[in-house]
Amino acid sequence: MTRILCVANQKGGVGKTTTAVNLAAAVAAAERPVLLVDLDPQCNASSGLGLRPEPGQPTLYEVLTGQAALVDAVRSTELQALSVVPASRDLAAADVELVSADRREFRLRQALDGAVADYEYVIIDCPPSLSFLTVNALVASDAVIIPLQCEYYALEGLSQLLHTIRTVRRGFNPRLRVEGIVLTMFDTRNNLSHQVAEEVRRHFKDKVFRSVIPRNVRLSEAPSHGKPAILYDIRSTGAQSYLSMARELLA
Amino acid sequence: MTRILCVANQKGGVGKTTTAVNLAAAVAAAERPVLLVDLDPQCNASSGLGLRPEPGQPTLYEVLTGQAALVDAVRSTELQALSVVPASRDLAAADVELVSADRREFRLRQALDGAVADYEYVIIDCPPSLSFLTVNALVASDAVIIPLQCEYYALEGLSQLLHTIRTVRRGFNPRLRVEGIVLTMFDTRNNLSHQVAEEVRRHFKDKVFRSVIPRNVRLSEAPSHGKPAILYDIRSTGAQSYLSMARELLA
Ligand SMILES: Nc1ncnc2c1ncn2[C@@H]1O[C@H](COP(=O)(O)OP(=O)(O)OP(=O)(O)O)[C@@H](O)[C@H]1O
Ligand SMILES: Nc1ncnc2c1ncn2[C@@H]1O[C@H](COP(=O)(O)OP(=O)(O)OP(=O)(O)O)[C@@H](O)[C@H]1O
Ligand SMILES: [Mg+2]
Ligand SMILES: [Mg+2]
Repeated sequence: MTRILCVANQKGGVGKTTTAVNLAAAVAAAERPVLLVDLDPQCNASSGLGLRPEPGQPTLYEVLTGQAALVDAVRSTELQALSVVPASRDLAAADVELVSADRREFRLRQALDGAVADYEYVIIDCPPSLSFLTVNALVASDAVIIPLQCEYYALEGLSQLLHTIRTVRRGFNPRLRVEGIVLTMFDTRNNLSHQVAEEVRRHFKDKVFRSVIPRNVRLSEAPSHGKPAILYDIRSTGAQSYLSMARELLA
Repeated sequence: MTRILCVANQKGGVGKTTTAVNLAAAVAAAERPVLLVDLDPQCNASSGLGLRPEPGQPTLYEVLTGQAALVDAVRSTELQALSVVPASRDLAAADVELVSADRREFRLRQALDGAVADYEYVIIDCPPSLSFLTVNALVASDAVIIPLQCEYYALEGLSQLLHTIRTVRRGFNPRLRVEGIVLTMFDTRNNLSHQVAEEVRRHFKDKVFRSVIPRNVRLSEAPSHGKPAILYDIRSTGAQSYLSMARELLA
């Protein structure tokens, strides 16, 4: 049974892409077939794995607008068990283009239906907003992984995100639940990180992954080499923390 | 003559709000009247200055949808020369609500026209996207300040942002230009920071602010106290770097 997870948070720069790419790679390293879907017009997850747009190659944009089937957009990576459906900048226009389409919130779900049976996990990277693309991801998913940077502004946005998840669950996708909150860019030397982490664990108890992602420069260097951290520097604390998160997810 | 500047970058978490709030405060500290406009439905610039939504008090949402005049939404802050037009979560819906409105891209510009003569500077904080709200900011502005985090993904998005600025200049606002790129969260110990900074200076030469904003925990602590960094800890490197940036802007 394929589990479909999306990585979402409207707050920008909290580690959505870094989590989607490195968690997908860590799960693939455990020989579980994973499909990473890049739903962000910034295309960071695609380029973070070294995938460049190629003329004639369909992307998620062509899939959502009905011009190509999902299987035609799937690309392979250096990890045998990891495949990717890359994004394209055109995704930014999909919102307006599909504004009057029938069941526009279900476009991604329909594209995935019946097309992902070969994968144990589908992981969807979302853009920093709660608009059309992210709603599509929430409608298509079984559960949401919420990366939370241990900072004040990031904590502020959490209630809005949980509100949107409840709205989508009631209106479109009754099975949608929160897989877990993962604390990212945690800096042990910094009081604010500890304060935010304590508050989140007090509020959300076992909904918070035990694995904490530390601030680690290897995680921000890896994308410029087109590799996930486990291929760029597996001994780094960043790579190790995502391997630990994958073990928690698979348990 | 009032100068209208927006702080924009679709990449999330690069320091847009931190730059908008602290630059506005630094300019106000130099006794130049400043209006800070929060155009992000996350409302971070508003809450970063301690402004909470109050029933009956109009926000930028009411102004853009024609339910209130700009002057009715202006709030004061601890700094005499700094006023704020706060955001509200409803801004996220303005995009769809105004999808068929006439001259929808000019809503903010029309709201500011004739209403900001008392201010020397208007500084607009943008959400992490290139959609309706950010386009409104670009149409309303004389110039754009681009915060750029010294990281790989942030550099990747720059060409897309410059392309959007050119499109808005050609189609809606011929006076729009780039005020400058400001390097943010610069970490002197980290190679990647230096590499990105070198590449940006090579490419953009004098379009890059000489002031560089260092990674400084006081900048991320200040918003939880509802204060800009110059009121929270003026001796911090973060506060000092924004005072230096303001001096460059005013020169
Ligand atoms: N744990 C970490 N340690 C150090 N750097 C990190 C870490 N996680 C992410 N980064 C870096 O921080 C920046 C923001 O992370 P990322 O792009 O993954 O966030 P995002 O939530 O996907 O952003 P957006 O909202 O733009 O989609 C990137 O440059 C990334 O390389
Ligand atoms: N120079 C800095 N040093 C340390 N922390 C910083 C610095 N600049 C910003 N921050 C912190 O990093 C996070 C991201 O910054 P900020 O929210 O200003 O970015 P943004 O571009 O406005 O994000 P969004 O895309 O969500 O609007 C915040 O928690 C902020 O407090
Ligand atoms: Mg991302
Ligand atoms: Mg912001």
